Amino acid sequence: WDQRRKVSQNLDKIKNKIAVYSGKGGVGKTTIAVNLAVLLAQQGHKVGLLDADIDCPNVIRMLHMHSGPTSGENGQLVPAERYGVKVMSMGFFQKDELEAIIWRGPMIHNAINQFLELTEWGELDYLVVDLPPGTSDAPLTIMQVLKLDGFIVITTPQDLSYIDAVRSINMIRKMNVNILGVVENMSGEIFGHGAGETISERMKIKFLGRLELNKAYGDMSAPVILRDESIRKDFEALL
Amino acid sequence: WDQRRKVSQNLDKIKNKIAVYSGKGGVGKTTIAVNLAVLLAQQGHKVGLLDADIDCPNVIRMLHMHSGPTSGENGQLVPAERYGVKVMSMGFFQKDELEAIIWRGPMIHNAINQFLELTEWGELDYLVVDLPPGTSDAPLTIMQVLKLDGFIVITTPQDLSYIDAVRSINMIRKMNVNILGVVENMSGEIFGHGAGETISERMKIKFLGRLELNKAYGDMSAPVILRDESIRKDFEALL
Ligand SMILES: Nc1ncnc2c1ncn2[C@@H]1O[C@H](COP(=O)(O)OP(=O)(O)O)[C@@H](O)[C@H]1O
Ligand SMILES: Nc1ncnc2c1ncn2[C@@H]1O[C@H](COP(=O)(O)OP(=O)(O)O)[C@@H](O)[C@H]1O
Repeated sequence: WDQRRKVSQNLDKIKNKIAVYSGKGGVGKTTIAVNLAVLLAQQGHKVGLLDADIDCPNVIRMLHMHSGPTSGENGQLVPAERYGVKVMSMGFFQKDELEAIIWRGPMIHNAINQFLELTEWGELDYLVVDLPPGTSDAPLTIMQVLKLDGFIVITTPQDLSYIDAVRSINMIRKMNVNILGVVENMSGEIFGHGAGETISERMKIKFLGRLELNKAYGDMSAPVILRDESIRKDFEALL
Repeated sequence: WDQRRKVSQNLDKIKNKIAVYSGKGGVGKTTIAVNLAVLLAQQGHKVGLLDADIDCPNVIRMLHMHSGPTSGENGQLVPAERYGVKVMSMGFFQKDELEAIIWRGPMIHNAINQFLELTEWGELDYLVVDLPPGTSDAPLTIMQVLKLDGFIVITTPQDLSYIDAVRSINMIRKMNVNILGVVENMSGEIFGHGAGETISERMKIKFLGRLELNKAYGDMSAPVILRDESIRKDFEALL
């Protein structure tokens, strides 16, 4: 309990803590978390981005970050900034990016707590949190330690993703969290349309909108909303 | 140790145990495991398919299986058959498919062991195992309990997938397993080409081939190799 108190004291200068979450990987969760954070910063808000996806900490690579946090007073970690967003990731602490960190239950607890206690975010309007996918130890631990204000659930259009998303929504509902809505990503010819709206109807959550499957996402030189005006408008429509 | 002995006695009538694995979800791992198993059965082999992806047990849905295992002598479970493949999945034991099972470390061990001890596969030429993705408790536990003969790693063509695949290959290499090769899935215009070959060169593993991004996969009425001749040829080329 003492740890929780310390963590919540450290985070009480943050107005909104928004989690981006999905029932399984590969649906575009990290891409959406990164571009939402950059968009909010572009709109003049004070924004932080926490990469809590400990199995695949891909935020640093998506943002081409070459420097990590610096140390502040009393051992605190001051996050590095990129595109006006303060970024913190487990990936900064991995010696070799190509080595997998094998997380076992209790280790997750300690790593997350330390990470949350020591990071000096300062005053923020939004902290966007990229959660690990699925229903294992990692996302649950983070949800319990961080009192998140709202969840955005990401799905792809296919039938199978619908099942994964519903399973994970049923899980997070048990933790009394506020689900802001569902985003359907990769809509179009190949994967179809529809899972987003079906989830919204059946689970009684808001349909925030859809993002088309588009080659432009593959260019990693900069966040896609800074390179493509029409995709930027799609992201603005989600907010 | 006693449990391991029991499990290995139960599985010693199986000639080849092949795992299909990926560094993260959403790359087509389950789709490839299901279609490979059906193809091997079509070629006249005796085949089993074990859905060990406990977070997202999607095999049953992909194969439209309405009936599960039956009970045999001394409490054994006799797997149901579909397209000539004997299928066993954690999903058969979930009361409600839309509820997430929250797996914590020690539970995984017990569930997997029971599953492997009790299933009566009979004589098989191949057992295809759909592993959970990533580097958490679940894939590790299964690898330790099942002595797998070979691993097929699945990646998508994007740069980010390359990192996830390399991380997971470095991990499974520590367990002294035999990696048969890497398959690049969803190649084409949108996601590009190349991660498969790059992984093959850098990690010195065989490049088994690539599967194109294709709308035909979205039709869940039957495994795609039974509906599309050219995709079936792509799968035959992998073997
Ligand atoms: N709408 C989209 N169209 C095309 N590619 C996309 C789209 N959204 C994401 N991607 C690509 O898909 C891959 C997986 O995205 P990622 O954000 O890593 O997924 P997750 O975090 O859910 O595992 C990335 O290479 C990304 O560039
Ligand atoms: N080559 C492909 N082209 C188009 N869709 C694909 C392809 N491979 C898989 N899919 C689709 O992608 C989705 C995810 O596949 P799945 O096998 O569940 O991935 P994983 O097991 O890696 O999470 C499924 O809806 C499947 O139909």
